[in-house]
Amino acid sequence: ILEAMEVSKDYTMGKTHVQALKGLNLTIHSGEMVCIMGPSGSGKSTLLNLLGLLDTPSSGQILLQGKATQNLPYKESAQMRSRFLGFIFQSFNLFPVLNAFENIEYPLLFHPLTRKERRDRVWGALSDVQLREVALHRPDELSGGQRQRVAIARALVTHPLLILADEPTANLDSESAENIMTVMQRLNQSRKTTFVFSTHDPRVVHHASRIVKITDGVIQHEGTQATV
Amino acid sequence: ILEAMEVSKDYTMGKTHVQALKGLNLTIHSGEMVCIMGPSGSGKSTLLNLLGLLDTPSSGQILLQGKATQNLPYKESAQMRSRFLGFIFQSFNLFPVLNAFENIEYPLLFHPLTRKERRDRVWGALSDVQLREVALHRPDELSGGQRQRVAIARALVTHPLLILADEPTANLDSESAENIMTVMQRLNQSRKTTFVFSTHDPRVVHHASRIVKITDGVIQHEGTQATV
Ligand SMILES: Nc1ncnc2c1ncn2[C@@H]1O[C@H](COP(=O)(O)OP(=O)(O)OP(=O)(O)O)[C@@H](O)[C@H]1O
Ligand SMILES: Nc1ncnc2c1ncn2[C@@H]1O[C@H](COP(=O)(O)OP(=O)(O)OP(=O)(O)O)[C@@H](O)[C@H]1O
Ligand SMILES: [Mg+2]
Ligand SMILES: [Mg+2]
Repeated sequence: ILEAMEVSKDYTMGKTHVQALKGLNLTIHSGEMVCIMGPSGSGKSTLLNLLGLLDTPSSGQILLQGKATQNLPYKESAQMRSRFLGFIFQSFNLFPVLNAFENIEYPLLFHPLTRKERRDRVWGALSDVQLREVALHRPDELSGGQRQRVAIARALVTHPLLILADEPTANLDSESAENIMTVMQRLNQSRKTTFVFSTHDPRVVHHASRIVKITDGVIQHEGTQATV
Repeated sequence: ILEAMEVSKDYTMGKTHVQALKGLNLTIHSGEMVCIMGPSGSGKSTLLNLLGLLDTPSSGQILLQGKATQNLPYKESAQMRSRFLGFIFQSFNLFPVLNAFENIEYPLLFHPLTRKERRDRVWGALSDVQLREVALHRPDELSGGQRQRVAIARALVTHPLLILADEPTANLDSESAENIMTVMQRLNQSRKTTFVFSTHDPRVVHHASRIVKITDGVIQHEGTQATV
């Protein structure tokens, strides 16, 4: 479903040069729950941003459904993202002027749904992440973990083929984290939604079908729970 | 050193009313490492903001060093904060236009130090959090965990009596988290720095001298590691 071939990402700031990813190869198969683990600064978010077509590699290719993505015009890559991908950002990236309900509803405005279907889906997603009572709060009127759960609900509500989740449980207590992982596991089983997580959290790794360890922009090791 | 007496905090948004804290009593003694734990939305950040004099309670009092704080003019409470307190925010709150070095140096500009003393302290803090190589990066050129460590270094560098840390390890891998807790433990032993953490992370709780459990704005239970 998604493939990174010899992907590198360099950042240049003035005189300094950071090689965040170095010739990385990774294939994600449909229906997997892949966990990308590694120290702070090892390149996890950079890799997820490339897989989510939110940034372009300095060299190498990203293939989505076998199709090359690098020369896509902006409009077409935005359309592919909106149809196939759901993205949960490490810093949530919610719209500050919209409340929780409106933030979750926003991506559905680009999908062919009636107003009633849209609103039913948003209330369903709010129930999944246990935030019905704070649906009218804006992001600055929510706790850290509540903002994170709004970002999760927003990625689930469009029923994407693939969800990329960058540290989705960082701000959650054990019960909320367990609840979120159960919702994702259920989507993976019922709708075959593919998940790629970047995480430090053992509670997420517990649900992974494959673990990929990255250090300093290079994949160190891949394997199932038992082998890593 | 810090005392909350019958503290309540209400938020009113339009017609809805949220009681984030309900008549809470808490005393923090000098030299303690206190962990405030509780589910997402239970009131941890609200409590830390009141203890850090960043917000005022709807009712009740906060005493700092035995002195009432509610009628302090803005300038005096800012001075008390700058002298006594270090604060690590859940969303880091770094200045986007300053690089990591300048963000950490910023609070020292209000302290009576020579330029050399200031810069030595900042490089020392960058070493403590293992970020010397990215000192010139701005926040948007740093990873999530790197931004969190800049926020930690900024709170340590003024050598405050008390550090309030809201989820300080949420975005950190085990090694970075362990390293941060060792730095804090060292400050607690060598300089008797008092710490109040809000956390979901067992790696932080492991270092606590006292655990306070909060649910729905009410303290459920207090005790040492063994009793909770
Ligand atoms: N400015 C605000 N306006 C309205 N409601 C608010 C505001 N800030 C917080 N709240 C509400 O107050 C409650 C407590 O929030 P708080 O941020 O203290 O929780 P928390 O324990 O820190 O949660 P988390 O672990 O998710 O960070 C939440 O239900 C939240 O929605
Ligand atoms: N826009 C940027 N400009 C310059 N350097 C950057 C930029 N974004 C990231 N970096 C650097 O690239 C490296 C990888 O960053 P990345 O955010 O991918 O790490 P990460 O594995 O997600 O870390 P964390 O677990 O802390 O979130 C870091 O050293 C970071 O400083
Ligand atoms: Mg990251
Ligand atoms: Mg909080």
